[in-house]
Amino acid sequence: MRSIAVANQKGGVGKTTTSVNLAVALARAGRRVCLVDLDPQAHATLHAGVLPGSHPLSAFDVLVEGHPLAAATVAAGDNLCVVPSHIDLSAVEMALAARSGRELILRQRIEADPRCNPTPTTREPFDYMVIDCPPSLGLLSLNAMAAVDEVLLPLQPHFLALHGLSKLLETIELVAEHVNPRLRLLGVVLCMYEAGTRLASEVGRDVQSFFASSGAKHPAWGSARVFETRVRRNIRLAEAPSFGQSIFDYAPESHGAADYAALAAEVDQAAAGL
Amino acid sequence: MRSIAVANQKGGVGKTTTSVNLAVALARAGRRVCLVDLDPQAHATLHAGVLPGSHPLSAFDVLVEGHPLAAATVAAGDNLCVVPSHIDLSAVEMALAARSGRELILRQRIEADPRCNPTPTTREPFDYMVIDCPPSLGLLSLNAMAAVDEVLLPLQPHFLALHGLSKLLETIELVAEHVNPRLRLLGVVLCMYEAGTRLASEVGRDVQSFFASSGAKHPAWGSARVFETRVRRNIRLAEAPSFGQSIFDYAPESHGAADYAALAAEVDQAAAGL
Ligand SMILES: Nc1ncnc2c1ncn2[C@@H]1O[C@H](COP(=O)(O)OP(=O)(O)OP(=O)(O)O)[C@@H](O)[C@H]1O
Ligand SMILES: Nc1ncnc2c1ncn2[C@@H]1O[C@H](COP(=O)(O)OP(=O)(O)OP(=O)(O)O)[C@@H](O)[C@H]1O
Ligand SMILES: [Mg+2]
Ligand SMILES: [Mg+2]
Repeated sequence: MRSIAVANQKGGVGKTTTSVNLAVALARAGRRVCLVDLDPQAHATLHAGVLPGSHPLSAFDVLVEGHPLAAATVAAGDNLCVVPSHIDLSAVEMALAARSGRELILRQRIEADPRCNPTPTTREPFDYMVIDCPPSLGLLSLNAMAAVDEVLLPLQPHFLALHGLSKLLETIELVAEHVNPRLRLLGVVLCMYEAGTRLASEVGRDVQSFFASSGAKHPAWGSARVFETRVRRNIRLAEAPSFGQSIFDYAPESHGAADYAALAAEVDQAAAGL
Repeated sequence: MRSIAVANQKGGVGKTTTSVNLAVALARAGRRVCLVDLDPQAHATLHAGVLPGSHPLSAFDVLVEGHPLAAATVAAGDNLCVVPSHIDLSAVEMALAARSGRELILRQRIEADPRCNPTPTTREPFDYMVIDCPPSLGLLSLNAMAAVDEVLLPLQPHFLALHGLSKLLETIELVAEHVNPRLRLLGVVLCMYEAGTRLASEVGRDVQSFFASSGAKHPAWGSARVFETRVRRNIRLAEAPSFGQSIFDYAPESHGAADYAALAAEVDQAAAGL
């Protein structure tokens, strides 16, 4: 199973929109996908059409109450399962403050889950896990990065969004060195791209040259790519969540659907380090 | 002194852009303003032209190390001071986890500051304090709400941004009931407004009717308004931070400058409850 955390501490850059539409695009391509919502806002849960609070267990119960992942997993469409969020996740820093190894809990649950770590007899093993992260680098995002092999970084091509990039790369390095040696930055995807604005093309160029440059690079992100696909700004992407639908169900002919299908194809063909 | 926390746990809705441009607009109108950056990303600090880490003390030192507010305050232009952020703020939840009354620390620092609580002989007392909050409802935003009289809520007219409104109102109620009885929601300002999209006018209408309706309202937000001024989406607003300038210095003829000048006039004329 490939596991991908969709992370960026900068708020409103397209993490949730990317997590849900990528997960659904991979599921439509025949991959079995588990979407985990680690943001207390529960926006990925909503966007995927699962009513927050409508199932007895959530990601909170998996992290804090010791329930297995499978117990909180909800079917949300063909080839797609969701581990819903819950508002209680916002208290997870305090709830786990005194627990040693608190950043490794999600990894342990995933390692213990038969569909994530299949044996030859496992029915319907997962091909992908996609984890939506909140806009911070706290315990929830740390749990995600400790548990996965790859990080996908949605980036709005704006100055403030670019500013936080070095902090995120530093965090990926620290997690790779101390907690999860497998962790790699898979790549950066430019979201809400407004072609024709100088800002988008300048920031886009800055990011490309940063990763292409020959300066000192850390193995955890040194071979990361900037995806060819740029997700263009498209109001349909902002409308779809209110119907609990992915862009493919809501507006299949839109730019948004085309862009996320193209991104999924790139992600599916890539594997960290290739 | 009027004190305003600019808060919304949803990421990327315009909190920092509103904090900085509102603070500068009020300063240009002759008000003495103190802008406090409580977001570890330090984007308000950057946007206001102060290099994070270039001053010996920051908001972290005020909250955790016991320094007085005045010691961390930096002059940033006519009538404008900034209390800069620092990346260490991201560890404040852990640093203060065991300290009782940890949500009241900022309030105590403000109450002890002569320019915030002037006597007749105080030189250059502050007329306004504007606090930029991070995209969460954790200890930093709690400190801000415990310390101020008013909350300003920037809202992007999108479904996911609207979804979190009830959680924010609930938090304001709880703070007003248990920590700060003076706290009131001053109002909601629609940001990144894309006139002509159905989504913007629908969400705009939803928010207006929510506050105008005669249903049960809590005194902490019952008389909140939706500001007449809508801050239109305008790429100049996203360019200005890379120059460390407000919109008034960077693009004084832009829609962004007109909208934030109009918002400042509305804020200045309003007082919570009027
Ligand atoms: N390409 C796009 N075009 C137009 N709107 C978009 C696009 N991508 C996302 N949006 C909208 O922009 C807003 C921010 O996106 P989203 O919520 O996915 O970001 P996020 O990084 O998950 O935010 P947070 O930091 O709060 O978790 C949402 O209202 C979403 O519907
Ligand atoms: N009216 C606008 N038009 C165009 N771009 C805008 C506008 N307001 C803000 N922006 C840009 O949108 C992005 C998000 O805005 P901003 O950073 O102010 O939001 P925020 O709520 O402070 O985000 P965070 O949750 O990360 O603190 C920034 O890149 C900013 O420059
Ligand atoms: Mg999100
Ligand atoms: Mg901000």
